[in-house]
Amino acid sequence: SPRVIAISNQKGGVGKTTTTINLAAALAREGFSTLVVDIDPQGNASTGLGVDPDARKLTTYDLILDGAALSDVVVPTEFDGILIAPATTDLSSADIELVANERRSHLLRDALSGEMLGGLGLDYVLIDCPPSLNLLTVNAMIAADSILIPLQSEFFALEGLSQLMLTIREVRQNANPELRIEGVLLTMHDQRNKLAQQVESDARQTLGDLVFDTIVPRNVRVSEAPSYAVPVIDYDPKSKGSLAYQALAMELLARYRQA
Amino acid sequence: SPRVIAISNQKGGVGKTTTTINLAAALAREGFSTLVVDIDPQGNASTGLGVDPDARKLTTYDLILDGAALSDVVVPTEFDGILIAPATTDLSSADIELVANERRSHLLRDALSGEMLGGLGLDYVLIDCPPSLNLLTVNAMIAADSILIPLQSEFFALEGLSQLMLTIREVRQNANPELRIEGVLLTMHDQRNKLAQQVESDARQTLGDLVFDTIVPRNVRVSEAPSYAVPVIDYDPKSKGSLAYQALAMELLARYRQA
Ligand SMILES: Nc1ncnc2c1ncn2[C@@H]1O[C@H](COP(=O)(O)OP(=O)(O)OP(=O)(O)O)[C@@H](O)[C@H]1O
Ligand SMILES: Nc1ncnc2c1ncn2[C@@H]1O[C@H](COP(=O)(O)OP(=O)(O)OP(=O)(O)O)[C@@H](O)[C@H]1O
Ligand SMILES: [Mg+2]
Ligand SMILES: [Mg+2]
Repeated sequence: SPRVIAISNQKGGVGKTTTTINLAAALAREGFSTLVVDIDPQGNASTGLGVDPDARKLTTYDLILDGAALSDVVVPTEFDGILIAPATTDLSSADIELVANERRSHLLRDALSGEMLGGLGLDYVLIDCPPSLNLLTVNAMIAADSILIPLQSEFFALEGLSQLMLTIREVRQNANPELRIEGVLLTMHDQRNKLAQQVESDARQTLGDLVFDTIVPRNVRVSEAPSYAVPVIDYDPKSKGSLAYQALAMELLARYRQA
Repeated sequence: SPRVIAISNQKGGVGKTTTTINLAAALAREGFSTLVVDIDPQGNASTGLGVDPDARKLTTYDLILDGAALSDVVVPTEFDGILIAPATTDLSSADIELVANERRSHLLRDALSGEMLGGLGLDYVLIDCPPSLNLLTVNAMIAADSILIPLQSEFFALEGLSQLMLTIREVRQNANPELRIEGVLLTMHDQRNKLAQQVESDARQTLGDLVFDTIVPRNVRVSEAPSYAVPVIDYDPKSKGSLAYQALAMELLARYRQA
């Protein structure tokens, strides 16, 4: 059954959605099939993969809150090897609506169970999380095998990391003992900037091998791609951002000896 | 009584905290007194103004959920003219904890009432919001006279704007009829980048005068300042970022004929 990876960091704007979209595209280019599960009410991953807001009939809201079957929610994208379970703003009331539900933290895990995923022929599932440590993010951490943490090379982003690690440990102790950290990915990294160099050396010192070798540089082509609703790998395959996400995919595949 | 402005945008990483800290500092430089109310569980505004996490005895959690008096929660900062009501991660459970409270959306407004604010001699209150349209952000919108919307010149940031405007209209219809939009502030703007130029022209076309004349450029000195726990205006007064926030303060003051 596929590997399920939550892309999560409660700090806003650190590259969660960008990493989800472009890692999926890079894995597809290597012949692996990926399902993107968008659980951010902003629905940026859905938009970035070309799923028009009006075309989102069944969404992750229906999957998590109404028990819709995964096979009914999942739709293909224009990109070979990438399927998506899209999101809409309906999700923003999930915390309140699920308060009385005993299984409120496990609903996504139930929806992404082995049987549900079985028929889709997937290698990877990537869950794009909202910028919060709320119920939706906890659902993703319980559904996932591992967590990939995008880390912007900035001061405020580093500050939030210890809180994120605490939450991961809590989830591992209470609900998902198998949960691992897939890795910490430095994003929007500007080699010339001394703050970025400082964040990189701090991260490698305190987190060691958890930090991916691959670093994603700040690259304007990455931020232009979403306005054309394509991954940067399709928008500008030779751009620095695109090459970095391809390197990330290779690094990930090598871990599972799939490269 | 002071003007209460919520700094809000559910898109993550668009410059909410940076704008809160540096607008407060710029207003202080002009002789106006500002209270920063940090309602983001990340507590970045508290850190960026030098309030050590261990020094946060009473916080906005106590203010909103335990009915603590504002005068007990507010502490001075090292910066003349800036007071703060600090935040900790305790706030992240606010949505769940307040579900059964009838007045759950109005608690911050009650805490920032005229009497409470009266004794502090304030000109402005700036509320730094989390990257979400959750109960805490709704509390800020009901407590505020107006909303200042930082808008990063990027595609995903523009996508969220219509949802934010819908929420503002809902709050105005149901709870706070006086709520106005103070303005939309373009942040991290790179004049050379065609996407940024596109976002600026789209924003001015659709939002007209709501968009501040002042634009905050992307400026590395802005992102370095938080690691020294000082506003950029104190870190590097002549930097492009610092000058932009001073211009923003003048633009704001001119509206209220205080300049
Ligand atoms: N390597 C990069 N170079 C340049 N821009 C980037 C890069 N990665 C992401 N961006 C841009 O930075 C912004 C933030 O990225 P993104 O939206 O992926 O972050 P996020 O963590 O998903 O945000 P949120 O917390 O709102 O969900 C986007 O406008 C994106 O296009
Ligand atoms: N004008 C600017 N130039 C360069 N960097 C900036 C600028 N404004 C903000 N930053 C940096 O960008 C990052 C995001 O800004 P900030 O944390 O203020 O956004 P936010 O909207 O408060 O994020 P969140 O959604 O997590 O609360 C921070 O690391 C900040 O230092
Ligand atoms: Mg995102
Ligand atoms: Mg912030």
